[in-house]
This record gives sequence, structure tokens and C-alpha cells, in this order.
Amino acid sequence: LQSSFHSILKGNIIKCLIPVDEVANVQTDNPLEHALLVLVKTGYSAIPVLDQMYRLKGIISKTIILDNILGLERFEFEHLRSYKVADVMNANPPILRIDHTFQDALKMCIHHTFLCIENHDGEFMGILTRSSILRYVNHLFAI
Amino acid sequence: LQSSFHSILKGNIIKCLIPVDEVANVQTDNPLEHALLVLVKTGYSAIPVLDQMYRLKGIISKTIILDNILGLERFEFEHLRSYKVADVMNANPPILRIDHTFQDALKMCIHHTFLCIENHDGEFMGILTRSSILRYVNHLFAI
Ligand SMILES: Nc1ncnc2c1ncn2[C@@H]1O[C@@H]2COP(=O)(O)O[C@H]3[C@@H](O)[C@H](n4cnc5c(N)ncnc54)O[C@@H]3COP(=O)(O)O[C@H]2[C@H]1O
Ligand SMILES: Nc1ncnc2c1ncn2[C@@H]1O[C@@H]2COP(=O)(O)O[C@H]3[C@@H](O)[C@H](n4cnc5c(N)ncnc54)O[C@@H]3COP(=O)(O)O[C@H]2[C@H]1O
Repeated sequence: LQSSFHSILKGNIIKCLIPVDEVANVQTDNPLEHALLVLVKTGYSAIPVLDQMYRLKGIISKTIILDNILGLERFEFEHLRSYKVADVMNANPPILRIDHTFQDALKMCIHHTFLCIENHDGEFMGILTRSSILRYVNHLFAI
Repeated sequence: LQSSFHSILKGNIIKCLIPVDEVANVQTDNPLEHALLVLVKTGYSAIPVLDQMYRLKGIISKTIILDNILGLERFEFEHLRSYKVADVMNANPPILRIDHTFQDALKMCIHHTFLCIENHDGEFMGILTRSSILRYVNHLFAI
């Protein structure tokens, strides 16, 4: 049990990575309306927010946007045009460095639906999703 | 590897279940606006839809609601009051029977963020979430 799983758990996460060019994202200075359209068109609940240098800055989600436009009486859609993504995003994205192990990723995925992967220089490399972790675990158990 | 994991994989899922009285849900005949308010207030992306006999009928999500109110030019919020949950919900919820094994749940969770659990009589017993599966797997590896 210990030896064969140990080498897998210490294995590298790079094989489960969704590379940055396949990750839907928006920029910090986009209007909130643009972020909601990207979220609706892609169907994703949440996506990364990058700055103009493609550095990771946060996460924006349908939940955060709807929370910010729900007024006392109704959904105040005019806010979509007056707010920017940076005004409401979660500025504390879950980050894992590319040299971390599969076990580190598994632990973090308990609390996050996806992880943002960076290299040593802090460059955004892509994301690791719960479905890819679950697919890998299912494969381990099938061995 | 085989023997100790085998008994765990065949283990029962009941210990990871969120019981029905702790599951946010709406009813088939609720207006869509009510469903969006429940989703926003609870913070959940998607929740089960039950009929008046508390039988499982579908899943409603922020994604489905936003998809249905996005018109050509803008978000048509007036539709929230004219549609019912049953009109737009996903009427094919992922269902797992309570006597299924942990391995069955793991396989299904690759494609669904949560599973709806029913007993032999088709009564809705609660849900099984990806986070509870991941928490359990992480615990297995820590042994
Ligand atoms: N277009 C699609 N095709 C196939 N399956 C789809 C899908 N959209 C959603 N799903 C399924 O639904 C799950 C939840 O998606 P959600 O958008 O809430 O949550 C997603 C989304 O917020 C984000 N995500 C996934 N792929 C992304 C991408 N290429 N770009 C940006 N964000 C992504 O990561 C979260 C977790 O993704 P994960 O794959 O674990 O889990 C996904 C996947 O199993
Ligand atoms: N109030 C809260 N407290 C703590 N963590 C929270 C939370 N709301 C969301 N999260 C975290 O975010 C993940 C995704 O939530 P989401 O609402 O997209 O997706 C959720 C939601 O659609 C549904 N869900 C979870 N608990 C529910 C409940 N009590 N009633 C109805 N639906 C529930 O199952 C999906 C997967 O849940 P899971 O736990 O795997 O994964 C959750 C959990 O890790």
C-alpha cells in the first residue's frame, strides 16, 4: 500500500494541468458585464482573472457577480456596467506551484473547485480541476 | 494494495451523505425568480428540485437560469417571473442508490459536482458532494 502509492502521491501534477491557452479568463479592468457574458457563454461557474501582463490576480464567478447586483427589491443590472472585475473579484485565488505533488493538489481540491498553477517566476501556467484529480484517483484505484 | 483498498472501495457511501434536511432545494412549481434567490442566498451553484411529495425531479443552477434569461441585447430579467423551475431545470439529475459503493460514487463524481442519493423506494435521501469524496480519498492516502 505504502510504496506504490507513495511514488504516485509524490508524483508531479503537470500531467493533469489545463494549459493557460485553454483556460477561459477575463482581465482586471474589464466591466463586470463582460465577465458575466464570458461566464455564461463558456458555461463555467468561475474563471481566473489576469492583469494586462497575464499575471494571475483573482477569481470571478457567477456567485460573486449575482451577490453584487442583488439589491433590496430586485437584481440591479445597471451595476454590471458601472463595476469593474477588479472591484468585486476574489483577490485570493488558490495557487499551487508546478513542482508541488499530487497529494498537495488533492488536499487543496477539498476546498477549491479548481487550483491555479504558477511556475517559480510567478507566471500563470494553467489550472488543475477537481474532475481531473478525481479522474486520476479513479485510475489509481483501477490499477 | 488490493486487499485493504478493496474493502474501502466496496464500502458504503452513507457516511459521506449530506442528509435531505440539510440540502437546499426548490420545488418544480416555484417561479424561477424564487430559485435564483435561493441560489444566491445559499451561495450554491446548483441545487436539487423536488416535487410536492419531496420526490427528486431535477437540478436547477445559476448557469441554467442565466442561460435562459440572456436575450440578444441584454439579460431579460422579466423572464424570472414568467418561467417556472420545471420549465428550464435539468430533468436528468445524477442519481446513485444508497447501497452503491464508494467506487461507484467516485466514478460518477468525475462528471458531476454532486450526486443525488435515493433509497430502494425512490425516496430522496440527500446528496454526495465532490468535496466529501475528495476528503475521504485524502484520508485514505493518509492511512
Ligand atoms: N464545458 C464543459 N465541458 C465538460 N464538462 C464541464 C463543462 N463545464 C463544466 N463541466 C463539468 O461541470 C463541473 C463544474 O463546472 P463549473 O463551471 O461549476 O466549475 C469549473 C470552472 O469554474 C473551472 N474550469 C474548468 N475548466 C475551465 C476552463 N477551461 N477555463 C476556465 N475555468 C475552467 O473549474 C471548475 C471545475 O471544473 P471541473 O472540470 O472539475 O468540473 C466541471 C466539469 O465536470
Ligand atoms: N456554504 C459553503 N460552505 C463551505 N464550502 C462551500 C459552500 N458553498 C460552496 N462551498 C465550496 O465550493 C464548492 C463548490 O460549490 P458549488 O455551489 O459550486 O457546488 C455545490 C452545490 O451546487 C452543491 N451543494 C453542496 N452542498 C449543498 C447543500 N447543502 N444543499 C444543496 N446543494 C449543495 O454541491 C456542489 C458541490 O459541493 P462541494 O461541497 O463538493 O463543493 C463546494 C465547497 O467545496
